[in-house]
Amino acid sequence: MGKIVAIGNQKGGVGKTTTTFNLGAALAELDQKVLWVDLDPQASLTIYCGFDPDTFNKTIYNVLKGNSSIDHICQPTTFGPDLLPANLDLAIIEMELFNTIARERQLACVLSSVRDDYDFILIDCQPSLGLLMLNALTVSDEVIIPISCEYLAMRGVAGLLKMIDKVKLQLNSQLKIRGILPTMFDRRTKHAHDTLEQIRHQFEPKVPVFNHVIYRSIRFAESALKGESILTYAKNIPGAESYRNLARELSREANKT
Amino acid sequence: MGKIVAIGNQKGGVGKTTTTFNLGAALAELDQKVLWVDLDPQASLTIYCGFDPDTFNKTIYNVLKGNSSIDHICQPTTFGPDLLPANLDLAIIEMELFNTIARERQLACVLSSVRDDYDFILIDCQPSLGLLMLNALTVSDEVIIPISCEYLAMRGVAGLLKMIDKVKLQLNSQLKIRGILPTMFDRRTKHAHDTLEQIRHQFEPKVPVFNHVIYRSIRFAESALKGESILTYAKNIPGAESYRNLARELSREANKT
Ligand SMILES: Nc1ncnc2c1ncn2[C@@H]1O[C@H](COP(=O)(O)OP(=O)(O)OP(=O)(O)O)[C@@H](O)[C@H]1O
Ligand SMILES: Nc1ncnc2c1ncn2[C@@H]1O[C@H](COP(=O)(O)OP(=O)(O)OP(=O)(O)O)[C@@H](O)[C@H]1O
Ligand SMILES: [Mg+2]
Ligand SMILES: [Mg+2]
Repeated sequence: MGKIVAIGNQKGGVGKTTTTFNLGAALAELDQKVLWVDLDPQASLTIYCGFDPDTFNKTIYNVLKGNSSIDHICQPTTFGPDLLPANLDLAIIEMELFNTIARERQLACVLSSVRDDYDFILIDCQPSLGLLMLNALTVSDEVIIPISCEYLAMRGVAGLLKMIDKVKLQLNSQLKIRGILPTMFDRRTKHAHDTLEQIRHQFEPKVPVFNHVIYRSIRFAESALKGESILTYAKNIPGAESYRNLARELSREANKT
Repeated sequence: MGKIVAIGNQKGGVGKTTTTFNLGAALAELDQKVLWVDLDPQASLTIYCGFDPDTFNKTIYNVLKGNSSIDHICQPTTFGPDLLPANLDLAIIEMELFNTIARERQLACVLSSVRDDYDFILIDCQPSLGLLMLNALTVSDEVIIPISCEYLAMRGVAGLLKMIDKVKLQLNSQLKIRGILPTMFDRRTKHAHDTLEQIRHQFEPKVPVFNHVIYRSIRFAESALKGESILTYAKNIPGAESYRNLARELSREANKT
């Protein structure tokens, strides 16, 4: 039974898509079968995989509406994981699902048919707390919360933590916060060191914070342009090593249960 | 009659809040009367101003719902501009406004009573294309679109441009794209130079791109932590100069009309 992990944070630009992509690629390197789900209408993950979102007739939007199946939209990628792509259509799903019965469980219904085909299902979430985020939290076993090591990002997490508590209470009692993942850590600045310390101080022990820290590097932006994972584009930089370590920790843990 | 400018981009972490804050502070330096509107449930702008969002009983959320007035929530700040603060309550406004008559015009109704008290009203938007963004575009004269000089950010703008076209057609024919503002430009990397060139190449002349570029500097994150504008915290860095130049351009133009 595949483990479903939502990668989310209402704060924008903290490395959600970059984490979903590189963690997925690193898990595939460990021979784990991975499915990527792009749940963001701006389709960053779909773009990162080298696809043009506008070329898809059917995406996760159509599957959520019930007029297409997962098999029909599932795309194999050159990185190992399969992808359920998104495009701009997804921006209107929140208004359209509004009056649907069990509107928070639409993604759960959809993913239940493929859950056993994968070891991991990683969901890239958009930077907001709407119905799509609720759907992701309702279907997930775990949540990883990337936070960039800067002041405003640290302050922006409160909303998500409140939503997670509500979802655990009323929609998905299994949901667990797997951890806060510090990203864009610039070793050269005092601000990053202070913020990282503050993140550990403010959130632990109630919310775990990973020991793995993703270092800031321009290679990440470059690798997205190149359409490569950091694991091949700049395999020896500290950030690549951190994603591999994160993948090892998750797959070791999953294989225990 | 004050000019209303929305600062928005569905892509997260591109410098929307930082631009709203520092542009507002720079306009205040030029003796312009400015109102900041925080339209993001994560309340980054409210936090940047030094407030704790949880301490407010009433925010822009209550004004949009009609159970409070602007005068009641308006906060003077030490930077010059007044602020209409936000907090997490705002996250549910989209579902609550869903069945309201003229749901896209609620912000327009609210701001019409104070429009003549200010020279500029700057709206900090959240990173998504929901009903709040629609409200911001429906009430605005102009839109400034910050884009960080990195690949994924450049690709994430398509959704907003489509929404702007629809709003111009059906809700607000005066709406104009004031310009794309390149942010987080790291002069040391080839990636930033290439992306900036690509931004100008892809968007101009249909969509104007400001000549002012905001350079990447850790001083921005530090100034947010300190609760200071970049104009006082690091007044001589190129990024501070760029925000001053941008303010000069906007106020010169506004005083012409
Ligand atoms: N460790 C890192 N060091 C430097 N740059 C990074 C790092 N991780 C991601 N980036 C870059 O930062 C930008 C934001 O990352 P990304 O798009 O993954 O964030 P996000 O949280 O998914 O954004 P959104 O909120 O829009 O979904 C991208 O240009 C990406 O290439
Ligand atoms: N020119 C710059 N150079 C370096 N860092 C910057 C710059 N402008 C903003 N930042 C920092 O980058 C981060 C993102 O900026 P900001 O929060 O303003 O973006 P945003 O688009 O408002 O994000 P969101 O999508 O979450 O609303 C913040 O930590 C901020 O301090
Ligand atoms: Mg993303
Ligand atoms: Mg913001």
